Amino acid sequence: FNLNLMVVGESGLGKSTLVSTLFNMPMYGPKEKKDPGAEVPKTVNVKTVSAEIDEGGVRLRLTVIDTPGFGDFVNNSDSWKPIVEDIDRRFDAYLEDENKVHRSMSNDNRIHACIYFIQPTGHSLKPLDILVMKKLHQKVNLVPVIAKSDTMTEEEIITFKHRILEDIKHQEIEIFEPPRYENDDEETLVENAEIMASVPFAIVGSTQLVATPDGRSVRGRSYPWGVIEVDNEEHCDFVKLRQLIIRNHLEELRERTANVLYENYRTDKLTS
Amino acid sequence: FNLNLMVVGESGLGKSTLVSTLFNMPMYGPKEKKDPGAEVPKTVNVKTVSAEIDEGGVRLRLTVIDTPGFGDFVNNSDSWKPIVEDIDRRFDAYLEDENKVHRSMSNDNRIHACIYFIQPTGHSLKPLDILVMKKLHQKVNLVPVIAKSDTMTEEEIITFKHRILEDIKHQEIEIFEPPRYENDDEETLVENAEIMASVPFAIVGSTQLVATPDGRSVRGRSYPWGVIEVDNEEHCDFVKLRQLIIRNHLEELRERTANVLYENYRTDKLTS
Ligand SMILES: Nc1nc2c(ncn2[C@@H]2O[C@H](COP(=O)(O)OP(=O)(O)O)[C@@H](O)[C@H]2O)c(=O)[nH]1
Ligand SMILES: Nc1nc2c(ncn2[C@@H]2O[C@H](COP(=O)(O)OP(=O)(O)O)[C@@H](O)[C@H]2O)c(=O)[nH]1
Repeated sequence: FNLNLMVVGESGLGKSTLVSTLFNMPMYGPKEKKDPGAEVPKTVNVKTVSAEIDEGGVRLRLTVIDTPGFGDFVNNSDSWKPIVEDIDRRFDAYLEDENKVHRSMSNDNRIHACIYFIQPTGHSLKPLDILVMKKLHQKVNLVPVIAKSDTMTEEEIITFKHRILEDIKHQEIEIFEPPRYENDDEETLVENAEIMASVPFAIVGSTQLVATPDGRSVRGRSYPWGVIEVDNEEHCDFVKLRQLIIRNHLEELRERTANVLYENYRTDKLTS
Repeated sequence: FNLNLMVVGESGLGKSTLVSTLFNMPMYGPKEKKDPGAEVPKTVNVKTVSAEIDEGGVRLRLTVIDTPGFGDFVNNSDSWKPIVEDIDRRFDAYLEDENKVHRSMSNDNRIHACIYFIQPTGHSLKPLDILVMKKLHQKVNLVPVIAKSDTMTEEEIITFKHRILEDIKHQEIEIFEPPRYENDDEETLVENAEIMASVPFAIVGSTQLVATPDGRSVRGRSYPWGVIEVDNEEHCDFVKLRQLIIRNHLEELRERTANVLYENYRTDKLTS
């Protein structure tokens, strides 16, 4: 099994932390601190990191495609381009392999899901969010999340989620929704409905263990006024994001990429 | 006494809330929710709102100059221009008044301080921050703050402040520092030193009263994992910001504007 996950969002929204949290292991080396004099890169970079992980007894090869620089410039008009180029390049590579006489389709390097990080402003989607999500939504399974949601109170999250979904609907942006199966059991249907009802997921990431006031040791963030627990569903939707991506819908993400997104790309490419 | 305070920062960094918190009264009407279809303004607006407030027995006419739209576009290359134009326009108006035969210099509409809101990324200043602060620092008393600092743990704040000060030094950005007087008493010297040691202030804003676990009613934000108190110096630097702007250094802010920033502007203008 392999899963190719892209993360997109401005610097400082907790992307690296979230990836490490999702897979319960540090996915990146310690961040190299750029000193004040360092050259700021002029374009968006695309960086890949892979790891073998064990997910409930199943071996998973996880590849994370990061997009440092996105949204960080004074002028971000072109910052979506290297991202779309990377997705297309992977589709092209697959198309090329498919057309070979002797082919081995064992390696699927296409992007199976893109986690898009929304800044927790409390207002609505930003022009850049809308621009980029429209460029991506028909090429990749789009999973929008509210970054660093511990910035927001429960009420603010409810209002913000509502507003984001309104923006998404108004802008006709397609976000990933797992299909419902006739033969799913009641428990699965309920669980999946609960997961989808929380979209966009309000997430918090942390690989650090901290002590709660009642003495438990949990992954979380410790503030002078309290401890937020990453794996506590009362505190954030991290668990739901993890279920969607790794447990419940891993297969649907890969299938939709293969049967819908890739097929559309291929048809467009061959007919143009 | 009048104080003209400009606030600059991207949407969603808590500017409106902070202004209301500083003056302990709602400075703005309820925010009109733009619906998803609304036209997004193409340029930065400059909005002014005034109020008479009582500050420790002293009547203060406070004017807040807001800059909605700053930093919110896909391309922010020009978003600093309307801000600088506003500052210059006020200098020009003063210069014009000063040159009249019959003049009444009672009205000082020059900007006395500019609170610049830094997004709590945890990394360093953004290219836009540096660009704009360099445009502003010689025209206005610059007071940088870390917005929504309840997003960050105590350690993260220490690291971030250190890094921001490094960036500011490296970029030769001048931030407001109150002068020290020979005849200040020990207590004042100590208090001022403590204030300046906390720059850039890690602030949190709220006009809502919430109940703390131990039963007090305070201005703050209530999360499932705890309550952050705006006026608690263990939780954030809001009190220090308030002291700098309204109590301890109100006069220095106005004097530096008149004797240094305006004089430089006037000299440049008359010699060019
Ligand atoms: N409040 C909050 N801070 C976070 C969260 N995740 C990461 N951070 C902090 O935000 C800063 C930037 O995180 P990082 O993962 O490097 O962000 P990236 O630039 O998007 O990769 C660090 O100081 C993290 O500790 C979160 O869920 N909530
Ligand atoms: N975490 C946090 N949220 C805040 C703070 N101040 C304001 N907010 C919230 O952030 C959102 C945007 O605040 P607002 O004052 O409208 O920001 P503005 O767009 O910069 O004027 C609202 O949901 C506020 O309740 C703060 O200090 N910390």
